[in-house]
Amino acid sequence: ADVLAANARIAEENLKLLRAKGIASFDFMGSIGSGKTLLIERMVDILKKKGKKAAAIAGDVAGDDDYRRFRKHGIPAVNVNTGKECHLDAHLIDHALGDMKLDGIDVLFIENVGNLVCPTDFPLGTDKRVVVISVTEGDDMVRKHPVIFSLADLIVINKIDLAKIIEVDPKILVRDARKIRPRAPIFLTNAKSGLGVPGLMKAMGIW
Amino acid sequence: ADVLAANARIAEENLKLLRAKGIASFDFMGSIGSGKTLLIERMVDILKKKGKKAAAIAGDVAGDDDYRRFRKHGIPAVNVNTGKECHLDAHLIDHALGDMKLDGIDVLFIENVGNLVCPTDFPLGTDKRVVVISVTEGDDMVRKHPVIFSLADLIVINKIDLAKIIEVDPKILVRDARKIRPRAPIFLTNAKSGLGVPGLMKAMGIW
Ligand SMILES: Nc1nc2c(ncn2[C@@H]2O[C@H](COP(=O)(O)OP(=O)(O)OP(=O)(O)O)[C@@H](O)[C@H]2O)c(=O)[nH]1
Ligand SMILES: Nc1nc2c(ncn2[C@@H]2O[C@H](COP(=O)(O)OP(=O)(O)OP(=O)(O)O)[C@@H](O)[C@H]2O)c(=O)[nH]1
Ligand SMILES: [Mg+2]
Ligand SMILES: [Mg+2]
Repeated sequence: ADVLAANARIAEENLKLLRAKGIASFDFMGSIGSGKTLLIERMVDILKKKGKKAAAIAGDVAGDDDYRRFRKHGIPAVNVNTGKECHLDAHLIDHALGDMKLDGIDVLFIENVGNLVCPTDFPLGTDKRVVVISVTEGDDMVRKHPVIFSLADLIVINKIDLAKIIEVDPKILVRDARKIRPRAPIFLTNAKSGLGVPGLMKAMGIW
Repeated sequence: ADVLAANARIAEENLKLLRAKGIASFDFMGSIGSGKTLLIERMVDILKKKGKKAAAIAGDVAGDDDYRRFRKHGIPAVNVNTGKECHLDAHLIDHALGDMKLDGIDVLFIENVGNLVCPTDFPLGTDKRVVVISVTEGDDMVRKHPVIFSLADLIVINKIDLAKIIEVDPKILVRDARKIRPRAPIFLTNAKSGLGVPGLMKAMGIW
């Protein structure tokens, strides 16, 4: 319980810092391989065309795959490896922010470790928390993980181009998400083609 | 550290009990939605045709979806909800075994919570640990989660029917798995059609 209280305090500080710098910030959570990185890459490209500057923090258990993908877009990025932990926490973000030049940044994307359970207890201090799942994981993903969806500000159901071939009806996922979190807008996206991304960005306030 | 030592002791007891009853037991770990349940369902059907009796323990954070799928095959099953924890542990399995009639059972499948990080520290006391991922999660899944693959007895790359459409080359996943765990056999499967399942069952010693 102390760990969670300490995390909440540090998250407050992170949010104050980001808001003071005028940075819109987002915590992208979701299942392993659901398309978090690709969605962020799409948004980064769109923001660049609009003359806005993005930055990213890539959270992963091991390796720097996602970090390198972000760097290819020419944006400032920091890699955070969590080792045995399956979630980022506010303390790690506090450190990562210390390593970044935040001046002139408009939008900060934080990609959390792929996991639909552990990140729930550890808010990072961002404006909004986005939960991303994909149809290829099956039609029971939402109802099996009620807690993370109950605290989502935005819900994304990605890889809808594969819904027919995997025989999963996205309406089932939407129905379950509405039940758990009626107030969060739900977006159907194809991160490969970019379909649905502008609508999501509008709801995030970064379009 | 005490928690892990206690878990290891109880796992020993579970294994002794299962071996005394002549039950071959398997811990199915892997990413969320990778196809663990469908693979087990396929195996249960094949075992039934061979006159062998299977049983299952379904581990999930919440809900009883997987448990109900196992029950549809007419096999004894127990549902275990882990709540905030993203892994099963030997203690929960000890309890679940207590709730099952084990006499006459040939094979026990334990489906762990979908997660490529947390289950690594908690062996359950089964004969073998099987790690299942699917191509739809991307070609970086193995190298991003070295620890769980380093302790796998068998590695399964599922949904290979979708490899072309998701543009993921299964050879990359196989290469990464060989690097981390050269001794574990690797299987490419399509749990929907059953392709690759007999080979996997042979390596599990239940064919
Ligand atoms: N067809 C299709 N493929 C997608 C889509 N989104 C992502 N992918 C593919 O799915 C795989 C995983 O995408 P990533 O962006 O790496 O997913 P992630 O959630 O960041 O993965 P982790 O960080 O490892 O948890 C990659 O092979 C992507 O090309 C989509 O909407 N449609
Ligand atoms: N095309 C295809 N679909 C598959 C395959 N294996 C599983 N699926 C589908 O993928 C989805 C998830 O399968 P499950 O068996 O529920 O996966 P799981 O790993 O048990 O999921 P959790 O228990 O929720 O972690 C379902 O919609 C399945 O029909 C496969 O080999 N090919
Ligand atoms: Mg990623
Ligand atoms: Mg399952």
